[in-house]
Amino acid sequence: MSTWAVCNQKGGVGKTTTAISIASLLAEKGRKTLLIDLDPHASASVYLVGREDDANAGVMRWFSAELDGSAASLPAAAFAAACEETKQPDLSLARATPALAALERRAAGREGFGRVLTTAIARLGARFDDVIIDCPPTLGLLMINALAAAQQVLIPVQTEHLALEGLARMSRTLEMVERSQRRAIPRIVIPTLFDRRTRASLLALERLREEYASVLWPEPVPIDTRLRDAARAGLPPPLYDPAGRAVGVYRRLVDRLIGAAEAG
Amino acid sequence: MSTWAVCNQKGGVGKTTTAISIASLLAEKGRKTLLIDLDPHASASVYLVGREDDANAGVMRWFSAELDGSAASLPAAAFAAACEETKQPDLSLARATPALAALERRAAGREGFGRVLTTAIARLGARFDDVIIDCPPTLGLLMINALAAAQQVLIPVQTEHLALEGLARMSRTLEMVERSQRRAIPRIVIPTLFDRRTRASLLALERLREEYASVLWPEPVPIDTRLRDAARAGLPPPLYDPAGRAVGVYRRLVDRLIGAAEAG
Ligand SMILES: Nc1ncnc2c1ncn2[C@@H]1O[C@H](COP(=O)(O)OP(=O)(O)OP(=O)(O)O)[C@@H](O)[C@H]1O
Ligand SMILES: Nc1ncnc2c1ncn2[C@@H]1O[C@H](COP(=O)(O)OP(=O)(O)OP(=O)(O)O)[C@@H](O)[C@H]1O
Ligand SMILES: [Mg+2]
Ligand SMILES: [Mg+2]
Repeated sequence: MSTWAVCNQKGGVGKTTTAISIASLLAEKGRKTLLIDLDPHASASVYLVGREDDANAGVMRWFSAELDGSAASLPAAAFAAACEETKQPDLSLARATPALAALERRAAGREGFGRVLTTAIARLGARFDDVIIDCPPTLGLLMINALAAAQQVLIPVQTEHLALEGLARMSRTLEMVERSQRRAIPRIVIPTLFDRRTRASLLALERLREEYASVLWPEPVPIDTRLRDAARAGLPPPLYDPAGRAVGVYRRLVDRLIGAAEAG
Repeated sequence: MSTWAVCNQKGGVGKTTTAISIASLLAEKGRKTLLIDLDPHASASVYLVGREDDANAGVMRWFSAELDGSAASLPAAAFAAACEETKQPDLSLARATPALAALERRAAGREGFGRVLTTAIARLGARFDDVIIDCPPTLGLLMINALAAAQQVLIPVQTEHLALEGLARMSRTLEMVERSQRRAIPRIVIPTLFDRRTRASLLALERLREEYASVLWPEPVPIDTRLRDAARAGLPPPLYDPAGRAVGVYRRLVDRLIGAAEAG
């Protein structure tokens, strides 16, 4: 089983769009794929399955079990119960709820909360081939959980100035987690929302190619309004616009991710 | 003294751009203006004054004083010491540092952390005419502080589908804070990143006009690449592109904010 986290502390850079696109392309290949939504804002959950009123649904179920001390005795089937089907075969979702926003405060001072996700994914066992984690735009317990659970981190970066500043901070966060876990976390920086007509985009891509050459995905994901139409239709971009340019970039990225995972 | 908070839990909708533009336009009119950056990601701080290595600089100084119990005995001058000058006359900044990200955990279980900002602003007294607060894209202690301190909330919303879903959640958050403070918090929803060439933008604006008619600012802020160029130049949009279309929308908004504040 491979686990990828899609993170960036900067908001609105295309994390959710990237996570849903990659998860959908993996499922299309017949791989049993789980998308975990760790953002209390629940963009990916609302996009794929709509709102949910049970505050304890999905991912929160795993954290609640840790909060009330029942995690160790929970059977594997109870971990799987947090996952639901989506409209696409082979694509499941562990949804987010706003209750996740209170976790930082509720878990303060208690040990062991950084690895709740790692444990839950391990308990899911062979039910899934691939796991993709969509992160919230903040450094905190939820992102630490995602980084601890992931074998590789995908960092979407909008190709413009303010977002580039954010990338330097994201790199420092990753280095902090690598030191505390005594392991390297391989990363791929994915240029997104690229608009080849504007100087701001071109200059930002140039700077990315200079400063992050060794980890940069060579093709930027272009700005493509069909991605927004896909979100309104509640369909993952590969189902809504299979021959689109942005989906094409994601398709080649997924081929590389699978190749590396199988070689790993 | 008027205090406005610029918030939205959804990331990348134009909060920082809106906060900097409004603060700069207020300063241009000769009003002594303070921009408070509450985002641990520090976009506004890096934009206006660049990086800072002292983790305890700026806003963190106010929260540290509350954490170590020295806030009540701190002289007003020590509160003012958290504010620094920017390149624009009459525009000061209380910067953010990444240390703010740990506050939720460090303040957990302790009373009175929701009003640190309200107290700090009161202690600044007559040094400033206006205060603008740029919020992080998450529901938590920092946003609660901003909402508690503000007389009015400005909510930038990107004119597209995923961001509209986020607005419903932001409204629920505001109602929660209003109930706990037993006061109404007037709000203005500001449509941003409007691209009149795309269906996604037009449909989103139509929906905003239907569902939020009574609080919606009538003119959307258009997508304008000169705002990105301004960010790269480290200059607030009104200084970089005074006659621009996006700046024009912000200018009319500021006239209304001042008018309402003086009438209020
Ligand atoms: N390549 C693209 N072309 C056009 N629009 C895009 C593209 N990628 C993302 N978007 C749009 O940009 C907006 C931000 O994307 P998204 O919500 O995926 O970012 P995010 O990083 O997950 O945001 P948050 O920080 O709130 O979690 C959304 O409206 C999305 O539809
Ligand atoms: N009207 C506009 N036209 C073009 N670009 C814009 C406009 N408003 C904002 N932007 C750009 O969109 C990106 C997101 O804006 P900004 O950083 O202000 O959003 P935010 O809501 O503060 O994000 P975060 O959630 O990370 O705090 C930035 O690159 C900014 O330069
Ligand atoms: Mg997202
Ligand atoms: Mg911001």
